[in-house]
Amino acid sequence: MVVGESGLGKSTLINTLFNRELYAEKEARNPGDEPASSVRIETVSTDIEENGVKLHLTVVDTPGFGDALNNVDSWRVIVDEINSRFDQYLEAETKINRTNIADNRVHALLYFIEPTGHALKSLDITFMKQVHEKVNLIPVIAKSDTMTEDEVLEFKTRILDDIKNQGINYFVPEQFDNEDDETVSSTEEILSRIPFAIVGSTKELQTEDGRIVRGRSYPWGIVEVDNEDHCDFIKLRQLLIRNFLEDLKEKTSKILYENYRSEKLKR
Amino acid sequence: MVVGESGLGKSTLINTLFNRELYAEKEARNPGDEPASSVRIETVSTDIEENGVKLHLTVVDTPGFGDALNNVDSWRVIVDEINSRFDQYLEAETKINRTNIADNRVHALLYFIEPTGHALKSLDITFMKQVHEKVNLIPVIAKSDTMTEDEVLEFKTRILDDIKNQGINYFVPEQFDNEDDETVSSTEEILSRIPFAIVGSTKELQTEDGRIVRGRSYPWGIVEVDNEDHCDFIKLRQLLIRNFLEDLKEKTSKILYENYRSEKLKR
Ligand SMILES: Nc1nc2c(ncn2[C@@H]2O[C@H](COP(=O)(O)OP(=O)(O)O)[C@@H](O)[C@H]2O)c(=O)[nH]1
Ligand SMILES: Nc1nc2c(ncn2[C@@H]2O[C@H](COP(=O)(O)OP(=O)(O)O)[C@@H](O)[C@H]2O)c(=O)[nH]1
Repeated sequence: MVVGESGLGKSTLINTLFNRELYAEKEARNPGDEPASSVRIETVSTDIEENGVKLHLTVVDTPGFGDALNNVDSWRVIVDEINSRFDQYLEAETKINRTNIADNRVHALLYFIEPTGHALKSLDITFMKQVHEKVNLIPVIAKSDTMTEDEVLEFKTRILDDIKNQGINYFVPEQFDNEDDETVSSTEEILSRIPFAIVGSTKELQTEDGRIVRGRSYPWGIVEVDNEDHCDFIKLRQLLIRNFLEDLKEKTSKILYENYRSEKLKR
Repeated sequence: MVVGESGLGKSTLINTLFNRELYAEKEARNPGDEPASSVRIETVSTDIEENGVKLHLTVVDTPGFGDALNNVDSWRVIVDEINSRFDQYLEAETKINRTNIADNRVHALLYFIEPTGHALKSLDITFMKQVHEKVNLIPVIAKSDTMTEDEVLEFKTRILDDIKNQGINYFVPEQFDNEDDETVSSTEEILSRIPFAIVGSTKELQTEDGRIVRGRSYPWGIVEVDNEDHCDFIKLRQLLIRNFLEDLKEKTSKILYENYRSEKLKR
């Protein structure tokens, strides 16, 4: 699931993750139309192949979040969606034929933080508090090419402080004792970069030194999406698609869903 | 007066315009503090010299605007401030000794638009409609180094369409028939770039080709604030401080204030 205010590069990032135009270039609202003032749920699915494994992935988008004048209830529609997917699974589990349950629960929620350079906003804190016990929350810094390297480091520190002070739990990849050194160090590297500072683009450009890269071309230079010195996109992709897809599914199933189920059965 | 959501580079821009640290690097709110949820008015004054002319300028800042969960009334505190300054002037005008009236009316309102790349937000439209008949409204695209050249052009077109459709009047420098060609063409150049796409910075950096410039240093290159191929900062400075200070003051005094005064006297 992807959540964040309009214009933070969410559609572009999804296209970048799957390297395809899942979201066609957005039809801008017609001039003269009033901006939408409610949150909507839209899903789009795709099949990808990673390390020879075929994966069917569904992205749940939440246009309208945070875009109104009054965003006090912006989170409700989204929490309802997460709950309804838990309910669908609960219902399927109680049927006689349990062998082929479709698992449409939300396995990860990417929350896009605006690169203000200051601190988390009321909207960010309110939303994350509403969902962190229900989903694997992965906060990311949107459009991080807005910030210099120093600003990114400062902002990450500040975000982690705010998150800690507000008691927000975010997804942390697990490290196991029996892993080889290479896995341990790559997990540590991923951990050290959270929250990921991301840049998205499917445009292919040629750099000054002749390489073809995905990136954004400015008069002062080219930001490269897959360059780890420019942003943490690669780390995010590793976390979501390569290293931790099982981890995310497992935690959803064994912890988050079980909590939801027991809460529900208590009432 | 400077208005816009937190983190759009407003303080930095003011420092850049006057080339001094008018706003010290912002004390970030302490982690654990709830974000402020009301709009405040803060003023800071400075003296500058331009073309041998001494100018005493006051900047009115509006921290808190658009930062709450519910921003329906975000504009009120600001409109009250504009009105109260008109009232101060009205009162001073009615006194016997009218020779040295301090003119604290708002002569220009810089409105910072978030570089979403889509369209104006409800907050932008609501706010600009509340103030455009009271002040010289100068909309600017904040942190425009977030956008590529094509994105800036597209966004400017979209903003101007939205502004036109919503019936919002923004400040347009006047062109007179008796002006020399150079003045006419420089006014046209300024006009053609509205809304200005701005980047702010007081940091001095050295470019690859050895020049010392004010800018922001990214791993992929340096954005130069005073380079007209990188952003419209120079045009904004010309409009505010060089070419049109008189124009802004005159329009405030002859049109906007007169409208306010006659509205008030009618009741
Ligand atoms: N600076 C910057 N701009 C981006 C990035 N990703 C997308 N954009 C631009 O931001 C604008 C909005 O992107 P979009 O993906 O539609 O945002 P969404 O509304 O969150 O889905 C477009 O002009 C994109 O080209 C990024 O990583 N950095
Ligand atoms: N990309 C970019 N960042 C900027 C620009 N101006 C300021 N910033 C950064 O944005 C952050 C917030 O700036 P600040 O001036 O405090 O914003 P304010 O809250 O609107 O007053 C700081 O990290 C600044 O360095 C700009 O023109 N472009």
